[in-house]
Amino acid sequence: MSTIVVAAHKGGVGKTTVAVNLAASFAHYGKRTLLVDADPQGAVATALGITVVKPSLYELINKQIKANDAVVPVDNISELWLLGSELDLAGLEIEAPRMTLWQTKLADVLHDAETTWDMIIIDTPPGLGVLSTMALNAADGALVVCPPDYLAYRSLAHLQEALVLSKTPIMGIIPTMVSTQSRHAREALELIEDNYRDLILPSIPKRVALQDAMVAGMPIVNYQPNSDCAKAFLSLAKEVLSRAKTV
Amino acid sequence: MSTIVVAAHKGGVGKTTVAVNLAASFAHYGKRTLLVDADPQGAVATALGITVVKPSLYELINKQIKANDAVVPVDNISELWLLGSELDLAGLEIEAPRMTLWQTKLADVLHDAETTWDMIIIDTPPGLGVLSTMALNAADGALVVCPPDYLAYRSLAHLQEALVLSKTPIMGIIPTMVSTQSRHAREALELIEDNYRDLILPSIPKRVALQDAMVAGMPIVNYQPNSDCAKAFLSLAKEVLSRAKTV
Ligand SMILES: Nc1ncnc2c1ncn2[C@@H]1O[C@H](COP(=O)(O)OP(=O)(O)OP(=O)(O)O)[C@@H](O)[C@H]1O
Ligand SMILES: Nc1ncnc2c1ncn2[C@@H]1O[C@H](COP(=O)(O)OP(=O)(O)OP(=O)(O)O)[C@@H](O)[C@H]1O
Ligand SMILES: [Mg+2]
Ligand SMILES: [Mg+2]
Repeated sequence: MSTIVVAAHKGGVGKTTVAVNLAASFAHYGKRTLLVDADPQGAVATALGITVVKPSLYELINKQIKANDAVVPVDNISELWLLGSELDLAGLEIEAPRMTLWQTKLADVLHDAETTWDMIIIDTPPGLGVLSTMALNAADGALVVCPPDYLAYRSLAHLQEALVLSKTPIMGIIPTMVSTQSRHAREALELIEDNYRDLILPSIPKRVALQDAMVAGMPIVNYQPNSDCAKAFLSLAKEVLSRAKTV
Repeated sequence: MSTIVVAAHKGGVGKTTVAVNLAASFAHYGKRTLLVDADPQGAVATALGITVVKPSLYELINKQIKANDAVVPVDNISELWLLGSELDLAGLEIEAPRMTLWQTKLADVLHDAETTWDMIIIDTPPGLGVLSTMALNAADGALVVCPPDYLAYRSLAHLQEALVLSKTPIMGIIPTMVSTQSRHAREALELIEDNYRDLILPSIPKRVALQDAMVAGMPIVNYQPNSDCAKAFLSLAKEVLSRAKTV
């Protein structure tokens, strides 16, 4: 299982933060890793301190350019490459459904990439629209991100339906932004653990350092390698790598 | 200006919380208010303690049923009606672009509603896809929601582009989940205030009570009427109502 999509129906749950930091952790463990941004917000490049994204994923999909010809190596992080996006990708939400076989157009771009990189991680937009569908279709497995929040917990079921439809196996659920400070968070966490027990992966705590790292344009393993959240991402990465091998 | 869309490109910024609590505050001030959920997550009904949504917005759009024939009055909140959604609405993201004049299909459903209700508020999905576009198209004005978060601030520019394209006037930006605890939040708030000074509306503080009210299925003005966040929503509602009159 080498192509992983990071997904959630609910917005703002930490998908980008997980995609970027998980990819950097894979690279840290020596896995050649390709990070693909399938969200028109283009936040992955920002999180890596990259300001120019050319060609954008939109161009790649429209011109059917192969990933290998368009990737950008990430400075200071050996074993990590980026396929970034720009706002123009939003156009695909409207244009794709009118194309033939639109569902597989991202998979086509990534077709040869599976042999070039050990791991591919795809960050997705929130919601269950066209871009999400294309990303689920291109992946061998899905990591679902969920904070201790009632509405986010409630939306897990929606994503499960989408994963069944796109035949994307679910590798697990990553509890993120974990804090047990409020009763709301503790109760939401219990709901997730009680209802999805077998799918729970190592969690990521709620830490301002992750927001600061994002602004600094660095993964947490570079920004604050000794922080508990950096170690949390390394533990998560180890677990995900072992699950990826078994499929 | 009687039809307002609550929007943001970034996910999880508080759109649903604002849409629900603003609508309840309008109703509190005696305005006949219709709350429309254009997000397949269907969280608006949940926030109002409503468990059955029938017919869903998806059915209304597909069968071109008028809003007036499908609305549900909200128990315990006179002057507030709901047009809810279900997960089936996600289908529209794929099907709509193949329909003729798909952009105006939500506007058509709401056509007569403008004379029946004083205020209409539309909650939207995150992102800038098909459903977002239909909602922007159906509105006379947009309220943009933004927390003190760097990526959310960065995505404001994306939404501005979309608002220009759909010719939806921006009524203002609501800073929400406002907290000045972390340096990240203080700096993001400064960025928003420095770059969008004239658009800033009364803000909503970060309060766990708003999450608890959501789980309890009540707007904050019913759940904790004397809380500072309930009063913040009433102040915001007053300001939005005065701006709506002037257009
Ligand atoms: N574990 C965490 N602790 C603290 N802050 C976090 C954590 N994870 C993410 N954040 C912050 O929360 C905000 C939202 O996270 P992020 O952008 O990664 O979510 P997302 O699911 O990708 O959002 P979207 O739906 O817009 O794509 C960002 O400011 C991010 O820095
Ligand atoms: N001012 C606030 N203080 C504390 N919690 C808040 C506040 N506003 C929203 N929340 C909580 O934050 C979470 C996200 O809010 P909400 O669902 O309203 O955002 P959204 O923009 O509608 O998300 P989505 O992009 O998924 O539609 C919810 O659990 C909500 O209860
Ligand atoms: Mg993201
Ligand atoms: Mg919402």
